[in-house]
Amino acid sequence: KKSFAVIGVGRFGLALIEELVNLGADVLVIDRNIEKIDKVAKLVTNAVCLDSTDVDALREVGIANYDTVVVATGINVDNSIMTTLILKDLGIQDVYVKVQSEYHARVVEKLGVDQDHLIWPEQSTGRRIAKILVSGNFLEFIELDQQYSFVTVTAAKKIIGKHLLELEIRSRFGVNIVAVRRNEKIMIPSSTTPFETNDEVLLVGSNVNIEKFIQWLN
Amino acid sequence: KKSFAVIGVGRFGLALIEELVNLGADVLVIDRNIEKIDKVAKLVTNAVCLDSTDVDALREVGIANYDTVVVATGINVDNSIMTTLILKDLGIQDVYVKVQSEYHARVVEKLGVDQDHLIWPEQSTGRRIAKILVSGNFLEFIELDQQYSFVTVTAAKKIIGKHLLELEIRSRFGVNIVAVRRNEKIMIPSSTTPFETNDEVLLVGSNVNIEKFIQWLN
Ligand SMILES: Nc1ncnc2c1ncn2[C@@H]1O[C@H](COP(=O)(O)OP(=O)(O)OP(=O)(O)O)[C@@H](O)[C@H]1O
Ligand SMILES: Nc1ncnc2c1ncn2[C@@H]1O[C@H](COP(=O)(O)OP(=O)(O)OP(=O)(O)O)[C@@H](O)[C@H]1O
Repeated sequence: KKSFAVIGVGRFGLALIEELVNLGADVLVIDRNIEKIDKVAKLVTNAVCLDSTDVDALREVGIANYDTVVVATGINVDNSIMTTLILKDLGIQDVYVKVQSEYHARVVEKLGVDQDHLIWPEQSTGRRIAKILVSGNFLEFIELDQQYSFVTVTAAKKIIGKHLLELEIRSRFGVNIVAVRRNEKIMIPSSTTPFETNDEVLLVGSNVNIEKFIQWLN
Repeated sequence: KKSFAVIGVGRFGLALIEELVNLGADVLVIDRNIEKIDKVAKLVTNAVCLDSTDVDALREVGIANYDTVVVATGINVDNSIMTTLILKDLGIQDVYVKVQSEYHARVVEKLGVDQDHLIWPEQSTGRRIAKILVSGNFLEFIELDQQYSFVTVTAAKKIIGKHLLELEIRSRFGVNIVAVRRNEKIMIPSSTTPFETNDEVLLVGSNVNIEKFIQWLN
């Protein structure tokens, strides 16, 4: 069973915490505001009211025992930076940080947090909504990791009546058509099954390649 | 070619605008801050400095001609609510609104914006990051439906050194190899990429076919 510590119960932090709990993970929550702790106390394994810039308090709560720590404190960038520094000093490998700005991100990277451990809720949602709006009928968008995603698009004229072998989508775009939902039923298209109107096509690929494919499709 | 209007060049708005442009869409950008307009002027079809709570200015810029309008102004909730009201009065069907809070969302819904047109960057990113963190072992949480599943198997002798084209897995077993995790990195195998020892292979198919494939593999 995976164990996570989340520092900061803002809108991002709260959603992260609730979903981790739904997925069966063990969660320690830290926030310096007691009302936030009260809000999540019933849901989680452990919820502690403390200031994450207080290294002794963090040590005391055993933060170094956690596989992954997410720094989800917000507007006060100094808080976030100092907390990150402390976590790295305590030897925690897997630290994710929600960042506010380029400056915030660059400092945190210098402290040893990889680029793919930076979280940009506004920017990543902006990109994601753009894909939803252009591809017309967005049914699912699941990230495999920060660079690869699952996307569902509605079959457009360009592919209706054609099949995978003639479209050569994998070699042309580097995206993989995983499954098709047709009339509410899911099927794995063979390479010679032609696409039909209203088919919902589930595909996976890097975000860049998905972009190119969606552009071509529309 | 799809046409969009985006009101507000915050972090979300800017990422949305840039991605829409990458996907080949026509974009009108509105912001009352001239520096924001200068920031995007070169990228987009049209960028106008005006206050979106000024109905005459909005009418004048022809906002009613746009398929979709996204209200991406932020912290000032009243601004966002008033802008939404104006857009609905001007008869715009497809309005998306980035919301700050439950209160903000409820008011905007009463103005005729559907629940699925509300955008919650922090909350939706929190949920998504939770899935990425927990599925660190490759997406066991994805359910396609009751009969199809995603499964991860470790590459066995039967496929190591061979690639998809020669193995013909899709036509022989009806399962689809979606992605491969190799040394912690995710990749979409081309039909001529040979599998390697320790590859984690993510596949999808009906439970029956997955069973047959796993049996054959081992
Ligand atoms: N040093 C700290 N120690 C513990 N908790 C902190 C600290 N600094 C901030 N927090 C907590 O982090 C939470 C989120 O902070 P804040 O609301 O500033 O972020 P935000 O970026 O607006 O969040 P979101 O965008 O996710 O809604 C708050 O509940 C706050 O109490
Ligand atoms: N009434 C308005 N008319 C036009 N532009 C506006 C109006 N109100 C706000 N804006 C613009 O919207 C942009 C985003 O606003 P703000 O920075 O408050 O949002 P935010 O929620 O912090 O954004 P994000 O979270 O996406 O970074 C700003 O560039 C601002 O100038």
